Amino acid sequence: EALTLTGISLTKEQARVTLYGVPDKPGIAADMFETIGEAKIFVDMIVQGYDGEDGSTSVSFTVNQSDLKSGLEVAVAIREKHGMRDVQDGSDIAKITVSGIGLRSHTNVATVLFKQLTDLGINIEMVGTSELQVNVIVNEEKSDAALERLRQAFASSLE
Amino acid sequence: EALTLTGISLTKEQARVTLYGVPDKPGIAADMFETIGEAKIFVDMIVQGYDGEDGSTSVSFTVNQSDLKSGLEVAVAIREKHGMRDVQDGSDIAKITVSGIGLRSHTNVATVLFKQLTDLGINIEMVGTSELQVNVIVNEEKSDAALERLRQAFASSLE
Ligand SMILES: C[C@@H](O)[C@H](N)C(=O)O
Ligand SMILES: C[C@@H](O)[C@H](N)C(=O)O
Repeated sequence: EALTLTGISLTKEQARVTLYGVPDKPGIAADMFETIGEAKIFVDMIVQGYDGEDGSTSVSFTVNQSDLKSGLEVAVAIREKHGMRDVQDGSDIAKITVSGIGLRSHTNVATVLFKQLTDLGINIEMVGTSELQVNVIVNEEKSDAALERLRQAFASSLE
Repeated sequence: EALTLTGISLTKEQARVTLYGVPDKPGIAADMFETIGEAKIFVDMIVQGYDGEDGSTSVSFTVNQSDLKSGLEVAVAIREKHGMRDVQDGSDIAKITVSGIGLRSHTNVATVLFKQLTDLGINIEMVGTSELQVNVIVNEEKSDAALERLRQAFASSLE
């Protein structure tokens, strides 16, 4: 079945917060994001991988840059409550999203996206992919150029 | 705008591979996933967060359990080629997916999902969320019960 992409988009002025040493036991993620929601902070991407440590992991989330200050305040409160190791953050980042259908059987979409970014010398900072979307976080600086290039690279698959 | 969910699904018999000490510079992700694709391994989720280390990070991907053996072989080859620190894996995991529209403005979807899993004593192992989907990886064991519970919890929002 031919690859069908429904869109490629760029969301600039993003920021991220990462918590380290997050206790890896039930209830922590629920509490973290309930607290973040109560602070009226809209979270876009949430990414949690495997840290390779027993009993703890790290969790990153992205927000609009205008919410970074409150996002950090909430993260620090969460860290204190649960005894997490550290909070780090980053700004001047952008999210690039390639949307489509059935991306699991077209796993080269991610590879093509990664290659295009690499060819522009862009470092891939964060990745979250699913059946419907490939999302990457990059520095804002070359992100407009990246969007242009990706629209050309994927032109034949875009509806 | 009211929350609209288009589906909740469960994909069992999944496995994951995580590479640690991945050089955090352009070209690595592209090379990794081109190599994995050439081995005819279909990757479902890719997750890369921020490791908090300078110059390196970790990358996880999920595959069908039947592809874990080849996924590991490829990962070990990638580790050797780029001098990465470690490869770890896990199996008997399942992916729970909540699909909808505009999830960025309904960030409580993730929170509700996390809470429902917590109430069943289920540990959340991996997370990747986007505007269209919340994906979590859990142990397979209680995943059917989780699916049932989530369909009830989200009944009023499911189309
Ligand atoms: C780290 C966090 O996701 C934890 N495993 C939980 O289930 O809440
Ligand atoms: C780790 C990997 O994503 C790397 N930053 C790259 O751009 O390829």
